[in-house]
Amino acid sequence: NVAHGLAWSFYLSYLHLVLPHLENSIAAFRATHQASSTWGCGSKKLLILVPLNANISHKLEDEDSNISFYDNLPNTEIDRAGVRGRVYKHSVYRVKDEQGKVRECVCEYATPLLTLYKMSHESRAGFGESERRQQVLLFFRTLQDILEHSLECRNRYKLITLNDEHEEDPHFLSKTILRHLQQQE
Amino acid sequence: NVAHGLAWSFYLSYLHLVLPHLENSIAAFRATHQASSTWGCGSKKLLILVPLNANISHKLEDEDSNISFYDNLPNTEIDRAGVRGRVYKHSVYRVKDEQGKVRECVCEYATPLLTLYKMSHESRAGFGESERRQQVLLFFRTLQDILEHSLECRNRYKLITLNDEHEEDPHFLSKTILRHLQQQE
Ligand SMILES: Nc1nc(=O)c2ncn([C@@H]3O[C@@H]4COP(=O)(O)O[C@H]5[C@@H](O)[C@H](n6cnc7c(N)ncnc76)O[C@@H]5COP(=O)(O)O[C@@H]3[C@@H]4O)c2[nH]1
Repeated sequence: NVAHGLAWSFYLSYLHLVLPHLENSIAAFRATHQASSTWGCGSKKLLILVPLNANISHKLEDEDSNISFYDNLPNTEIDRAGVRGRVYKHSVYRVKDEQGKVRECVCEYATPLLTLYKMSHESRAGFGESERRQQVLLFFRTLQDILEHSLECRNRYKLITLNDEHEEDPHFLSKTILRHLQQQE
Repeated sequence: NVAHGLAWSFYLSYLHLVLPHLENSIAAFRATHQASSTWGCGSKKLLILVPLNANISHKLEDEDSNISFYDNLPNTEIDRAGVRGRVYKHSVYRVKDEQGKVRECVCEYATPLLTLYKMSHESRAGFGESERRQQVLLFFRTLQDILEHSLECRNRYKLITLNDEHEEDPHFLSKTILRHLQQQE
């Protein structure tokens, strides 16, 4: 099952590596961005977006004009499988609510969904658009289960599913993110 | 099948993105390393190492003292799934033959094998050490098949399997790489 392997890969070769460094990266970022940052006591978690239709944007502001890219966290460099100093980084976004109040957060899509999306359009890959949603749900449930049992990742992430029924709302993404940020307080 | 999905992921979300840029990266590298580079008319391909036991080193020189890290190719930065300017890079290694002659090449392990290795040690992941070799072979065959049908990747890579029967030879890796480099001439 493709989604099962992609969820384990996402955990073992990415989240397991990067989440333990996240709090320090955010602290270093806030120290160098004091003049412009409105982070306050904001979230120290990585918000991982899981759109159920696997339709992923490369820039969050393309999805919702209430979201803007702020800056990247400092890079983490790790020697991996022969690549010297492979770079792992996360992007910080500013998300505005309907009153114009801005909150900052570290946010990205679950990258393996790009693979699921593209595989569903490659005839040689062996599954089509109708199975894709099932695979996305399997990816989400498997990842959720792995992360709940992971001591290194506990409290360092939030999985946010995005249901495509709301796609006509141009501010669906920002509202969803803000709702999850507020839940943490 | 885990290996099938990891091979597609490796192609769709990595090789398909980076191999078309490789020749330009190598040209830029040779321009800035003229004083020290012995590349000559060396390989313009990415050498992808596939150890059949999935046992991967993070630094090739740890495997064989006839190999040393030279430098990294210039970075490629691509906006991916909400991560702004995600960095893709490859490492250049110097490989010495038994007469001391040195050749340079761009070389790395097939990173998804790290996931296969780790999954085989996680009871929740659902496969053990005995199935791992089968999964590595499936990964190799699937990847080979995908790459042979890929116009963007044609002639830009070489898949090198490493059989663990030769592990007692301290220069097995350098000899294998050199043999593949010589085959290209
Ligand atoms: N958001 C995000 N930022 C990252 O830096 C990152 N690095 C990995 N991942 C995701 O974690 C999982 C495990 O990664 P792995 O390295 O084993 O496989 C990777 C790896 O074998 C190869 N690859 C991708 N980027 C690189 C890279 N920069 N250098 C070498 N190999 C790479 O192609 C596979 C698929 O990559 P993605 O489909 O982008 O998502 C990966 C994957 O789902 C990332 N996700």
